[in-house]
Amino acid sequence: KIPLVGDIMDKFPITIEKTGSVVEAARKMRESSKNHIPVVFGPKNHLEGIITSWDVSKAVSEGTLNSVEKCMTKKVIYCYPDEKIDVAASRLSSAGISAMPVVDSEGNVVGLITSEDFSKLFSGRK
Amino acid sequence: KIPLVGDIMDKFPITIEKTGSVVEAARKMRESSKNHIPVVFGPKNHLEGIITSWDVSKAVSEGTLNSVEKCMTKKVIYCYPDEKIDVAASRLSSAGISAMPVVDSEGNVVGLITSEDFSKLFSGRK
Ligand SMILES: C[S@@+](CC[C@H](N)C(=O)[O-])C[C@H]1O[C@@H](n2cnc3c(N)ncnc32)[C@H](O)[C@@H]1O
Ligand SMILES: C[S@@+](CC[C@H](N)C(=O)[O-])C[C@H]1O[C@@H](n2cnc3c(N)ncnc32)[C@H](O)[C@@H]1O
Repeated sequence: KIPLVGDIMDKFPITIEKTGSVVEAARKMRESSKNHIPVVFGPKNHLEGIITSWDVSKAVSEGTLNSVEKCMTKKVIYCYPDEKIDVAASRLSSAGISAMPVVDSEGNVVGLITSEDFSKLFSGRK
Repeated sequence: KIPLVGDIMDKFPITIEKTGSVVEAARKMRESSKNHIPVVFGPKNHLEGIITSWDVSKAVSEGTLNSVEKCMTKKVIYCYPDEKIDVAASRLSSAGISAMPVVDSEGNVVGLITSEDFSKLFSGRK
């Protein structure tokens, strides 16, 4: 009845390593038209953090445009593909964020779910 | 039965004039924890454009951090407070955007609705 995160997430999210620069993160956001980029490490894309256009904007307001590692959020709120979407939606709204990386049991990034995925579900309603 | 935009929108959105700087827009996003700022003109906040953290990030990737007017999107997709939320949700998702200014019949900004407002509605479901 209620869809799972894995049913509505983006299965091929853009990612970046923490050694990258903020300008490189900004370029990836520009090219993909996305606001949220999981920061990963290694061949299996282990989740290390998240950098968003809001973080880039914050760095601009503080004049601190340097490394992804310094600008990213380290304590990431994430979810699993087999969680129900209403559980994921409450996690987003109670944290005041608009996206969550989706990870497997080893903490490797397998997707990204955003509040835009939720408004898409609403637009299907009559 | 179906809620209206006016029931779920933010009734006191942060706004900026197009004569402001991108750094000032970035500061407002930082202080309000928001990604989207309607650009307005005059005492009644007439809608002139929209600037988002994505636009700030784009300006960073292109090295063009100058005025709000140069970085903002001029052709704004907006809605009215008395529209149904499913209509608003389809407008958001078909445009690939995550927020819309809400305007009165004269084009003055009276609110802002974001995809986060939609995921909040989902989280109330059982
Ligand atoms: C508080 S939100 C405010 C803007 C807007 N609500 C949004 O999420 O884009 C922005 C901050 O939340 C952080 N953030 C976004 N998604 C996150 C997630 N899944 N886990 C932890 N922090 C996250 C960003 O790194 C950024 O520092
Ligand atoms: C294409 S979206 C991509 C990022 C993400 N989907 C979002 O909306 O934040 C970013 C661009 O859409 C524009 N935009 C956002 N909301 C808009 C609206 N209501 N009307 C017109 N353009 C808008 C921004 O100014 C920015 O240039």
